[in-house]
This record gives sequence, C-alpha cells and structure tokens, in this order.
Amino acid sequence: PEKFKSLSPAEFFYRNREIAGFSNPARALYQTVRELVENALDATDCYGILPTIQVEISRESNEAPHYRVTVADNGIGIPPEHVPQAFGQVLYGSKYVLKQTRGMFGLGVKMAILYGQITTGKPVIVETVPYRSKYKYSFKILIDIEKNQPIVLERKVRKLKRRRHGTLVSVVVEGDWGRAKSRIIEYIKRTAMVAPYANIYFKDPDGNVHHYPRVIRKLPPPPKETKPHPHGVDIELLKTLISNIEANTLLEFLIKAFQSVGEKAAKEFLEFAKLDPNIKPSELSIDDLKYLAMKLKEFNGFKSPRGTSLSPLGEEIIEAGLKQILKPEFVVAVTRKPSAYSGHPFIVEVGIAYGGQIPPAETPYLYRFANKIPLLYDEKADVAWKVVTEEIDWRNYGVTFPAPLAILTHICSTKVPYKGVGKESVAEVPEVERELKNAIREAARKLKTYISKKMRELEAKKK
Amino acid sequence: PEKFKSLSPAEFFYRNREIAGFSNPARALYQTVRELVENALDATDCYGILPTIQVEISRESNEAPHYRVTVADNGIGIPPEHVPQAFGQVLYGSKYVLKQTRGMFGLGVKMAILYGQITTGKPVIVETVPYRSKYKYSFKILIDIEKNQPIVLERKVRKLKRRRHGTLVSVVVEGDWGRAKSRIIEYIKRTAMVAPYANIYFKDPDGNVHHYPRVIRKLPPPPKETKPHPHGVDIELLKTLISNIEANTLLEFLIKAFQSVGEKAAKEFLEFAKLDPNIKPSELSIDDLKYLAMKLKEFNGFKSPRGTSLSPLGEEIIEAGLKQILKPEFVVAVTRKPSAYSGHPFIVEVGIAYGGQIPPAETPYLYRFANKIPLLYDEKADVAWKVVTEEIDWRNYGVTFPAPLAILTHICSTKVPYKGVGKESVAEVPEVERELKNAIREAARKLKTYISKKMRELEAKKK
Ligand SMILES: Nc1ncnc2c1ncn2[C@@H]1O[C@H](COP(=O)(O)OP(=O)(O)OP(=O)(O)O)[C@@H](O)[C@H]1O
Ligand SMILES: Nc1ncnc2c1ncn2[C@@H]1O[C@H](COP(=O)(O)OP(=O)(O)OP(=O)(O)O)[C@@H](O)[C@H]1O
Ligand SMILES: [Mg+2]
Ligand SMILES: [Mg+2]
Repeated sequence: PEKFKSLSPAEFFYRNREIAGFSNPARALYQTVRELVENALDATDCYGILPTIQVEISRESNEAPHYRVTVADNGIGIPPEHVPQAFGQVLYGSKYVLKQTRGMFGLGVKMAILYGQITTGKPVIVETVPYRSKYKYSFKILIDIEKNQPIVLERKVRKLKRRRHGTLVSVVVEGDWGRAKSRIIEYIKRTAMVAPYANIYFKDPDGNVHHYPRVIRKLPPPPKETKPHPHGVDIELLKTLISNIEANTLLEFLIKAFQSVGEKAAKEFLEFAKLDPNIKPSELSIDDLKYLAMKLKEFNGFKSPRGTSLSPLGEEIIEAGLKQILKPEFVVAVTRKPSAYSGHPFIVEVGIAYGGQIPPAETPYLYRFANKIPLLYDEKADVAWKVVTEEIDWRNYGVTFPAPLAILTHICSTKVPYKGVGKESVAEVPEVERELKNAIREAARKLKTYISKKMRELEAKKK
Repeated sequence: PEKFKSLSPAEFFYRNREIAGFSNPARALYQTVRELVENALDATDCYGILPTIQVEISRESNEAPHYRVTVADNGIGIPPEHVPQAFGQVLYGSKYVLKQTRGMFGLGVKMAILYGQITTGKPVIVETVPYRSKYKYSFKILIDIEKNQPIVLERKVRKLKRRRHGTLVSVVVEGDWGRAKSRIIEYIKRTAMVAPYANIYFKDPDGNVHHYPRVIRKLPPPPKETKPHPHGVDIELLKTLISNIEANTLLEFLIKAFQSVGEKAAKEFLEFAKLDPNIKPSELSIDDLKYLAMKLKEFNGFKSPRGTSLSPLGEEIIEAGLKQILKPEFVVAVTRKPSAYSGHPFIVEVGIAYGGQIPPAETPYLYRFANKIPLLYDEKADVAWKVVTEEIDWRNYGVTFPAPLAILTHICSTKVPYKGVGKESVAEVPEVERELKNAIREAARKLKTYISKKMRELEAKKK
C-alpha cells in the first residue's frame, strides 16, 4: 500500500537541496556567500543607497570543516515583525513584485540557514536596524522544517547611540574553502566589477582581505515596480487581477490592471476583441477569461513594455569593468532597448574586450551576468554560451581562434528565466536568445572595425 | 516599504514553471506527456504488474493550439480518499520513501494540471480503479493555486461489471505538436526500449499509432523500500528518526533506524565513537547529535548499502534495446555492483554499441537514462556527457572519430541527483561520476577487444 504524505516547502528543499546549489560542501559554501551578498546588494542599490558590504568567512572549528559566513550591509534593514518569517519560512520574501531585483524566489537565505542547521546545528544570527529606526533588533533563528516556520531562540532590542541602518546575517555551514576559494573570490571580484559604486570588503579564512573600494559615487536609478503587461496574461493571472483590482467596467479594469494600456489602447483592444467595455469584470466566466487572455496576447496595439522596472548597467560601467579586470587593447559595450518575453520587460547588454593582456584561447572567455549577479557555474547549459559559440561566426568579424577575446553578457528583467532555483544559467527563451545575438553582432561590428584598422596600420608600417 | 508575503508551493511553481520544464508550449507538451507516462509505469512495474500503457495526444481545438493528453494504465490505482490531494496539492505524493521510483518530488502531475489550468482553464479528469476494488472512481479537479489545495468539481462512483485495476489521467494543455513531435516520439521509443515487458500504445495528433508490443513476459524484481544508511545522516534526519522510532537505548536505535547496521556493527561503532550504548536517544542534545552525525559518517565498519531498494535494467535488456534501435555490429553492457553517495544506494549501468547501421559522427551518440526514465534535454549539462566526452580517451580503445559509436548510460538510485525538478540532467556527484567512468571503461575494454579482432581479420583477408 502506498504511503501518501505532503511535504512542507522547507522539507522539500531540505531533501532536494542540490537543486538549489547545495550539492557538496564546496558548492554549498559558495552558494551561502552569494545568497547573503545578493540580499545585501538588493537592500542597498535598489533603494538609492551607496552600498557598503562586508563579507567574512572564518574557520569556526578545528575538528570539522565548519565555516562562519557573515555579511553586513548598510541597507534598508528588515522590519522586526517580518524577520522571523523572512529568515525562517521557505517561500517568504519581499521580492515577489514586478521589478528587477537579484532575489526572486523567497528561498535563498533560508537555503543557507537550512544547510547550516543540518550540517552544524547552529541557528542564524540576524541583526537589523530598519531605515529611520532608533533601535537595533537581534535574533537567533532556526527553521522548523516539518512545519516550515521559524523557531525564534532569541530576540533582543537595543536603543542605538547613533543613527545608522542596515543588516548583518551570520550562519555556520559545513564547507570546503580549499575547493571553493577560487570561485568565491571570483564571484566577489565580478560582483564589484559591475557595482563600482559599492564599497566591498571580503575577509577570507586565510586571513586575506580583498578590498574593492567605491570608484564612482553615482548610483544607477533604482528600478520601479510595474504592473503586468497584457502579453504576459494567463487565465489564473486574470482571475487574480480581477479579484484584487476595484473596477466597475472591463474598460476600467484594463486601464488599472496593466502597464502600457491607456484609455485609447483599451478601447481599441475591446473593439478588436469584440467585447463590451461595460461588462463587470467579476461577471466574466472561465470561458470569457480564456477568450480575453487569448485576445490580450494577440492584440498588437499595446505599447511594448517600458524599462522603468529595469536597471541596466550601462555601457560606461561595462567598459570600465572589462578594462579594469582584463587590461585589453580594445573594449566596446552595447545596451539594447527594452524588449519583452511573456509580458516581462528585459534588457540585454553586451561587452566585448580584445587583445592587450587577454591570453589567446580556443573559445571566448564568457562573463555572464543576470540582474547584476555574476553566474559562474553551468556555463555550457546557458543560452549565452550557445549564442556566443554556435550562433555567431567570429570569422565574419576578423576573429580567428585561438584569439584574445572576452565577452560580457548581462540580461536584466523583472523575471530572469533561470533554469533552476540555484540561479546559475539562463534558459533558452527565444526572445532573449534573439536579443543576445543582436547585441553581440552590434558590438562585434565595432570590434571588426578596430581589427581591420589595426591590420591596415600594420600593413602601412611594413611598407 | 517592502511588500512581504509568502507563496504557497502551487503559487511558487506556477510563477516559476520553466524550472519544472514548462518553459514554452513545445517543451510543456513534452513534459506533460512524460509526467503522466512516468506515473503510469511507477504504478505498474514497481508492483509486479506487466504494464499496458495507452497514450493519446489529440488536437482539442481548431482555433487555439490546445491538445488533450490522456494516459491510461493497468496499475495499482489510487485510493479515492487520496485522489484530490495527489492531483490537486503540490508537494503531495507516495514516493517520498527510500526506494527506486521514477517519481520523487510529489510535483509532476500537478505541474501538468497547473499548466493546463492556466492555458486552457480545463480541469484534470482522473478515473481510477484501485487494486481489488469493485468500484471505479471518476474525478474532475482544479488546483486552488493560492491555497495549494484541490477543488473537486465532480466525483462519481460506479460499480464495475468486470474486475480490473488501473488509472486514466487526462489534461488539456496549450502545446506545439509540430516542434515537440520528434522529442515526444523519441521519448516513448526509448521508454519502450528499456521496458520490453511493457505494452505501449501511442496515438498522436496526426492520427498515427505507434505500438511497442511486449517482447518479454519477465518483470525485473520490484525494488523494496529500505532504511537510510548511516553515511547519509545529518542532524535533522537524526532528530526525525529519533522522534519516529521507538528505542530505549542508543544501541537499539542504531539497529532499528538504519540499514546495514546489525548488533555487532552497532556495538563496534559505539566503541569507536566512545558513546554509551545505553543512553536514551531522546535525551541527546543538539551537540550530541552533531557529534553522532559526524561519527556515523566517519565510521568505516558499516556494510555498504545493498541493492534491494534498486531495480537495474540488467545487461540483457540493455543489449537487446541497443540492438533493436541501432542495429549495430557489436554491443556490450555492464551492470556495476551497488555503490552509494551520501548514504543513497545507486547502480550505474552502461551499454556500448558500435558499427553496423550506426552512422559515423564526431562525438558518441549518448542515450541517457535515470531510474528508467529517458533524459532527452540538457545533454551537455549532464555528468554522463562530461564523462563520455572529457574523461575517456577513446583512442585507447581503438576508436577514432568520426566513429559509429553509441553509449547508453543508466543511473538508478533511491535518489537520483537531478540538477532540476524537470528531471533532465544529472548533477556531478563525485561517486556517480567515478562509477560512470569505471563502467564505461569496463565496456570499452570489450569494444577494444572486438575492434582489434576485427582489424586482425581484415589484415588476414588482405593477405
Ligand atoms: N540583508 C538584507 N537586508 C534587507 N532585507 C533582507 C536582507 N536579507 C534578506 N532580506 C529580506 O528577506 C527576504 C528573504 O530573503 P531570501 O534570500 O530568502 O529571498 P529573496 O532574496 O526574496 O529571493 P531569492 O530566493 O531569489 O534570494 C528578502 O526578500 C528580503 O525582504
Ligand atoms: N497513474 C497513476 N497510478 C497510480 N498512482 C498515481 C498515478 N499518477 C499519480 N499517482 C499518484 O499521485 C502521486 C502524485 O504524482 P506526482 O507525479 O505529482 O508525484 P510523484 O510521481 O510522486 O513525483 P514526481 O513529482 O517526481 O513525479 C504519486 O506519488 C502517486 O501516488
Ligand atoms: Mg535572496
Ligand atoms: Mg510523477
């Protein structure tokens, strides 16, 4: 007889933690660091705060390979009433909105805490000073895996002597610094490369301090939450929007619910779909909703999604970042206009660096980023690798391998189509693939001009 | 101010369905078919029933690309009191036990139902006759996404005229038969290839019937549920075992909780760990548990995990399958002894086919299987691809590319270390990687013997 049971989300991700990147101690140490760093950056640069982030990994025990990972930031902090669930309940967070953020699943820090809990038994330490608060709140939290809820072991409140804001998160996990070292150092380095406005300190278990000082004081404009685009609808989303939005008529509903839908576009759409503008949205049947969803996706008269919910790096930052780490002789960057897939706005940006101190290689060096996060694993499964190695004929641009060629790709979106919850590679979404190809070609044409010019100069010198 | 909220598991997987393989209509149609077929096979061959499986995909609508996917089986059926949750609650199932089954997440059929619900609005139809029941139960179910619970639209009971048992599941999803066709046909073909004891009928939207008749009447012994192996412990697992198992002493607990731990091994372990055999397990502190987990993983005196919870294909089935689809001139198969990773038993099996009707190619053709499921996507991200293309020097075995070489790999385990919930590629777990390499070398040595013999015969002919 079959034993039926249900799992809580905490139990599910505990059993299947390799799916979230916690597949062995080295990888788990890496994932722990990045989940905490990504939360710290989301709490700062998405809010117009110049980030100061301190990362420390130290050996916690001599007998066992246990490491304490601590990340402190000067971000907006967390309201104390939300701390227990934000750290103790899987699938709980503040990033379930349509805006470009690094976080998106409500799972990341809980995976690190779970992994620490099962390998070392230690609770997470959270200290937070919410923006404008006079108090610092300190917690020690474990996760009740079966119930998927927090166990608050300790909660303290202390009045601050001087005003500040931010958060510190500290966990102890089983890890393997020897194997993880190069990737963790590279992750921090590439994070800093695309965040030159951030002050990042990283102290590692060998006692070395890696410091990436702030080099510009200008923050890119923070992304703004947006409404869904009509091309992204399905029946369930329509049901949810109808029950959450006050609208007496279908016309009013369309204008209120969606981005890119003004009164004129809404009226044109209703005519196209042959729908009565005055129907009460709550009176639509499932078949009506099915029809409405189909027509909304079909209609071409809506403006394309705008980029206000996005925060691209910009060509200046990409070129400066490539110059700094690669010391190439040529560099170019391209930031494309906003595009969309399934109603989600996205922007593709590409940088190409050539020559100089880049060692020639059989394939290009690929630096992948998504929502400003460096992606270091699963390169060959990523859509960017496919485009760079299979869809671009580099000989058309004067490049023959082995060549000193490096490519940076950045995909930013209200929803990056990751292949897995570990956020290591991006899926082959056709619209994204097409934009990557176009962006690389645009940049490669400028590389071609440079290479040809250089060839002519060499020819001229010989004569 | 940040908007904090929690998501139900249904909501989480609805929003992030590309992570479960539902990334575009073609891929979603494929995933829908396979989730239903894998459930049907688990309900038959794991219970000593010779499977008869009927799969039908038909075009449901002329205006929209909607397809009805129906899979019927002669399996053990589902008890009616569990049907609503089995089909209407994400993270609910009967395969959360330590035994080799195709299913493992309690998610698969719900993803197909969710996807159908959001793209076509149609509920799932489930008809089931549990083993030995006199009644057939019919349901129509939708998923309440926000609450992650079933909405039973219809439930009927009918007395059977003649005895039988099995289940029928039918959903309507948005799909793309044109793009998905070749992969779906290949999936069914490879499923039949490793299940020659199954009768499989597949009727596609073009009206074609693909029939894979039963060719052997002998079923492999069904896998048996096992207890965890001590090398797979962590602090949380110990806590759970202690609260679920009646044991007055630590000695009794060790013997009852784990596989491969008899009285002698338990006593030797307690001596090694310097622990008192008579402690009451419920009185162990978190630090005691941490120490116990560490020592259990360290101790070498436990027998390695046994293979009773596994059900390998066997060399006969692998060779027959390769011969049937490839018509090679040479074929060999190797089934390794059971091994383990993190306390989970696993067996690696490999088949090599060479020459005959296999067209020469620059890389080997790779047929990957895990727990008898054919894996058709994400080949380059799979550990098997890495081993076959990077860790074996084929010239050592007389193979130079282009070569007419095909390799079949099968990994079976109580927990296949998939990279994602869509079950398309296997992660690089060191123990599994090592076993794959050893299995391929073992088979390749026999290929080498064959190739050398053939070369000598050719040489002899020339003289
Ligand atoms: N350093 C921090 N500063 C401010 N808020 C934080 C910080 N760390 C975590 N949080 C809050 O806790 C929530 C949960 O974090 P968690 O990493 O689990 O999920 P997420 O970042 O929303 O998504 P993801 O799973 O993709 O990382 C966040 O949404 C955020 O509101
Ligand atoms: N055709 C079937 N015959 C018998 N039981 C079935 C059938 N289909 C589904 N079930 C039952 O419903 C449960 C849920 O199925 P579901 O596919 O969601 O999860 P699973 O198969 O356990 O795991 P996975 O997510 O890996 O597929 C199964 O565990 C099984 O008990
Ligand atoms: Mg996060
Ligand atoms: Mg299943």
